[in-house]
This record gives sequence, C-alpha cells and structure tokens, in this order.
Amino acid sequence: LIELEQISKHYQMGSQLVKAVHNVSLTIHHNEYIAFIGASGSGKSTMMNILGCLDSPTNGHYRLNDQNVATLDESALADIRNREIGFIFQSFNLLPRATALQNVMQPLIYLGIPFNERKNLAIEALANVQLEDRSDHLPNELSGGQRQRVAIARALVTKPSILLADEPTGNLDSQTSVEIMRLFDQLHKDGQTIIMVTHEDDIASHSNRQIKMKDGNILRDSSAI
Amino acid sequence: LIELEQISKHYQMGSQLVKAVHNVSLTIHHNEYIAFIGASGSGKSTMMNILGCLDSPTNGHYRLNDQNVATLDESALADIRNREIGFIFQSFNLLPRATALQNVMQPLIYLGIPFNERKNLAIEALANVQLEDRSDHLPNELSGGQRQRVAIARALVTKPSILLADEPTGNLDSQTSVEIMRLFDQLHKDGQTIIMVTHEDDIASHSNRQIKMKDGNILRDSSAI
Ligand SMILES: Nc1ncnc2c1ncn2[C@@H]1O[C@H](COP(=O)(O)OP(=O)(O)OP(=O)(O)O)[C@@H](O)[C@H]1O
Ligand SMILES: Nc1ncnc2c1ncn2[C@@H]1O[C@H](COP(=O)(O)OP(=O)(O)OP(=O)(O)O)[C@@H](O)[C@H]1O
Ligand SMILES: [Mg+2]
Ligand SMILES: [Mg+2]
Repeated sequence: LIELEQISKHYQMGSQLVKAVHNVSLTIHHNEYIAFIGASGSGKSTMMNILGCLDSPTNGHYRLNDQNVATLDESALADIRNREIGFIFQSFNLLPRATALQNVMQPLIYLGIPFNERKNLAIEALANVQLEDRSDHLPNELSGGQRQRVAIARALVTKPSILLADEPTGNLDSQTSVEIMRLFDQLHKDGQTIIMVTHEDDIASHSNRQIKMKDGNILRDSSAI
Repeated sequence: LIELEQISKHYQMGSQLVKAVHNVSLTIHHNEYIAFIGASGSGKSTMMNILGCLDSPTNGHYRLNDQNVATLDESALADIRNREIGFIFQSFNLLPRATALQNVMQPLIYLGIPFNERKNLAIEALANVQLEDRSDHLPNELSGGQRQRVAIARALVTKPSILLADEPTGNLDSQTSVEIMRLFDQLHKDGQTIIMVTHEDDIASHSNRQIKMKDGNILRDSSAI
C-alpha cells in the first residue's frame, strides 16, 4: 500500500539545518494498524504529513498504491486526500466560522454527495462521538475535547480507506478515549488501514505494530520483517 | 486565597441554555496543589478561565485574596493576571508571529523588566523545558509538544504565585511529562499554588487534592472539609 524509501524532511533555519525526518524507509500493507510513538519533536507529525500527502519530502520516494506521489499533479493529489485518506490533525484545524455540523459535512462536498445526505452522514458521525447536541456550536463554543471529537468525526465521515490520526485522544478523558478507540477498532475490522500517533501506551496497544521514532529516525519497529 | 460562591457560567444558544458551570462553591488555600478531573465538556476549562480572571461568571461571587473580583476595574484585573497568575491554555494561545523566545519574554514586559534580563529569564525558562535550541522558531515551526512547552515556559517565567495549567501534558510523551511535572512540583515546594486540569491519572497523582467535575458541577472533592 505504502512504500517510503529514504525519506527526509529538512528545514533550513538560518545557518542550522533541522532534520525533522531523516532517511526513513518503511513499508505499510493494507489493513495494518500502526502506532507511531516517540518523544516530543522526534518527527511523528512530519511523517504523518508526508504520508497524508500534505507535505512533500526534501528527499526520497513515496509510493502510494504503486504510484510515485511526487509525480502526481495537484488534482490527483486532491483526489487521494479527499477520497482515500481521513486526517485527524494534532491541532484539529477546524474551520473557525463553521459549526460542528458544517465542519463534519465539509469532506463530503468533494465526493459530490447531495446536501441532505451530507447532513445525515454528518449527524451520524457526530452522534458516534457523542456530540449530536453540540452540532450548532462553533469551534470556539466547544471544549478542547469536543473540538478534538469534531475533528475525529470529520475524518471518519467519508469512511476513509486510510485513517491518519495524530494524537487522537490527547484532550480526552479515559472514558471518551475508550469510545473513540472503539470507532477506530471497528474501522480496522472493516478492512481499513489505520496509522496513528500517540504518546499513551493504552492507546498504542490497540495497534498491531508500533514504530518508535527518535530524532527523525526510526529507532525500532515492532514488526520489521 | 480563593473563594467561589455559587458560581455559574451559562451560554444562551438560541432557545437552549448551556450550563457550562452551575452553582459551584469552592475554597482554595495558599500552596494547595489541585487537579480538576472529569469528562470532556464537564466544565473544567470554564472553571479555569473564571479562576484566572479571564472570564466573568454569569452568577455568583469570586473572592481572590479577599477582594471581590467583580468589583475590580480592568487595570486591577490586568495586574492580577500579569503579576500573580501564570496560565497554561489548553490550546496554548502563542503569538503566531513571535518566536518561542519572544513568546516567553512577553509576560515580563508588564513587570517592567529590562530587555536583557527578560531575555535571560526567557532563555532559562526555555532551557527548563529542553527547548533552548528552538528559541528562534515560530510556533508553526514547532511540533505540538514543543508549542505546549513554550506555553509552559511562558507561564512559569514570571514565577507566578498561582499557576493555572489546563492539560499541561496533553501533547507530551511520558519522559517529557515527567520533566514538566518536576518543574511544577518544585514550584509547589517553593510555596506556590498549583491548579491544573488533567485527564491523566499519573499527572493528577502529583496533586494533593482532586476535584472531579461532571456536567458543570462538582461531583466529588477529595479534600472537602
Ligand atoms: N462559548 C461557549 N458557548 C456555548 N457553549 C460553550 C462555550 N464554551 C464552552 N461551552 C460548553 O460548556 C461546556 C464546558 O466546556 P469546558 O471547555 O469548560 O469543558 P472541559 O471540561 O474543559 O472539557 P475538555 O476536557 O473537553 O477540555 C461544554 O459542553 C461546551 O460545549
Ligand atoms: N516548519 C518547520 N521549520 C523548522 N523546524 C520544524 C518545522 N516543523 C517541524 N520542525 C521541527 O521538526 C521536528 C519534528 O517535528 P514534528 O512535529 O514531526 O515532531 P513530533 O514527533 O510530532 O512531536 P510532538 O510529539 O511534540 O507533536 C521538531 O524538532 C520541530 O521543531
Ligand atoms: Mg506532533
Ligand atoms: Mg478543557
């Protein structure tokens, strides 16, 4: 499904070169359930942005479904991001002037789904994260964990074949986290691929493969074959 | 130090009244080390905003150091917020066009501290959260956990007598969290008052009093006297 070959992401900061990710090679198959773990600043979100086609590497090759992502034009990339991938951002990235419901309906517009069906799918997605009674709130009228759940609902509403979840439970209490992981486990049972970043061992234990990062490199991979 | 009497915070959403906090009464003494726990949406951040004089209650009375906060004018409030309180926001609230160093220097301006001393104090605060080599990065050039640590350093740089920390380790791995809690514990040893919100039991266990919230109310208080 996914092949990363000698992937690097570097930032030039004045005279200093920051190697956010450096020479990472990795293979990910369909229906894997992967957790990236590692210290703050070790490169996990950078990896997720590359995997999600939101950022291009400085060096190396990324093949997704046997296509070299670097050779795809913007409309082919938009297609992948909108049709195949669901992305939960570490800082949520909700539209500030749209309600919870509008935020969750948004990814369905690209798929050409008519208004009433978009609304029904979004209501169902919000109910799955226990937020049906907050659908008319703007993001700044929601608690931190509620915003996180809107971001989760938005990523799940398209039933994506690849879910990328960056710290999906960082602002959630343990009971709410249990409910969210139940959704992820179900998606995985349905055949989808899940790649998440987490710093919590309980959450990582839902995965069947843990990849630990350190200083932009892979330190160890529990299922390196 | 702090007395809350029948505090409520309500929001009118069309025809519906959202009771974020409802009829909460509470006494907090000097040098207490308190953890607010509870489900997502239970009112913890709302409580913190009221305690930090960032938001005024719909009903009830808040006495801080024997002063009724509602009777204070804006300059007296600014004085309290800047001189007495350090606030770590659940969503960090960093200045987006200022570097990590500038963000941490900022609270010292109000205290009339000259530039060179502000810079030295801020460098020391960033070193205490292991970010001295990121001082020139803007917030969008930092990882999630690095932004959280800049927010922590900014709150601690004034050595506040009351630290309000809303989910201070939500984006941090366990090792980094240990280092942050060491800073909090030291501040508490130095005689300061610490009030934090957390959904992680390991973090809550550093406190000597846990207050659990549910639906805007206090469900239980481990040191209710
Ligand atoms: N400006 C607002 N308008 C309407 N409702 C609001 C507003 N701010 C907060 N609320 C509601 O008040 C309730 C309490 O919010 P609060 O942010 O205090 O929760 P919390 O305990 O901090 O949750 P979390 O653990 O998810 O951060 C939530 O249900 C939220 O939807
Ligand atoms: N735009 C940028 N410019 C410069 N450096 C950057 C930029 N974005 C990220 N970095 C650096 O790259 C490193 C990796 O960042 P990344 O966000 O991937 O870390 P992370 O593992 O997700 O951390 P966290 O657990 O704190 O979220 C960090 O040290 C960060 O400072
Ligand atoms: Mg990250
Ligand atoms: Mg909160």
